[in-house]
Amino acid sequence: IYRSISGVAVDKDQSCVTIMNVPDKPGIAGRIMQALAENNIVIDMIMQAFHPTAGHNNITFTVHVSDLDQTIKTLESIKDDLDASSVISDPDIAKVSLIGAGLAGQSGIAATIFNSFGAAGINIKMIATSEMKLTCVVSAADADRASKIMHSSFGEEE
Amino acid sequence: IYRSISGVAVDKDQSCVTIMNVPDKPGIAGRIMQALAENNIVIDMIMQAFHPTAGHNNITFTVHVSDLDQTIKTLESIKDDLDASSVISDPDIAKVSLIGAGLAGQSGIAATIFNSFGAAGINIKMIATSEMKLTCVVSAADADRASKIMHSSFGEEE
Ligand SMILES: C[C@@H](O)[C@H](N)C(=O)O
Ligand SMILES: C[C@@H](O)[C@H](N)C(=O)O
Repeated sequence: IYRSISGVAVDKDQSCVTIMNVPDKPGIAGRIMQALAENNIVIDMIMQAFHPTAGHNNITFTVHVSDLDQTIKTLESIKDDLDASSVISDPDIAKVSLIGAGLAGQSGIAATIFNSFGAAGINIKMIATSEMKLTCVVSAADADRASKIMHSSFGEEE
Repeated sequence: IYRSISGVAVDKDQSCVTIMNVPDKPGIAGRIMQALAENNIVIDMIMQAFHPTAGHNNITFTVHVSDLDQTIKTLESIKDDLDASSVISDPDIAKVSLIGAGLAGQSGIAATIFNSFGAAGINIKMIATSEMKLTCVVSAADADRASKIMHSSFGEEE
């Protein structure tokens, strides 16, 4: 099952910015993304998950740390127009990703990784997956330990 | 810029389940994932974004519609142990994804898609991205229109 893992990637140069409580209606994400594109901000990840309050949602972006201030400024400048509540950022993040063709649908692999992080006292700040990748966002201080755990869970050479 | 788009994928067979307000401390995601793995549930996407209340977070899963009931049952069975507040599901989803090698970092592409959905009155329920993929979760009724919009935005043949 684990033969299909091809590696571990670590990215310590990202920051996270979230625009909170935007109206959950058509066109809002477009206006936000357009403002970021017009300010030439390169977006690494976009994440909008389930929001408990009907009618509202949060959109989280990861951007290169050099774009953090511009991203906050851009989102702050449109916040009131959009009727959003706030813009919150977290510069203390690192992305640690397991990469492999066979990851899709493997609940056991994610359980192994998340449990190992838990046993090591590493808190998972964000999670994102795709067919080829399992990404955990942890605090920058935990990046190296998290990466070692990912390597050793799959018999990988460092 | 758009030459690197290779296609549009539509998945109408998924459902969304979120476990709300779990403690945001090491080991929690592992216990949740382990319960799902032990129940042989194939997870399509895992998403944990930024949570405004310090100390809490929500984890959203997309699973095949045939696994929806078992997923809800599994998460309900561990909810109290974990001190989570609730398990919420939404069976009315479809994933519409733009796929292409050149997507990474292209804010303009995401802005085009999100604005086109907005203009068509299509609400975006969830968003997930990776280097190769931009995924929008919309209601099942909007899937075909959303897919047509993605195709036509990039000069694709249907
Ligand atoms: C929140 C935002 O994504 C909104 N639902 C939209 O479609 O634009
Ligand atoms: C919420 C959950 O992901 C928790 N932060 C953990 O690390 O397990």
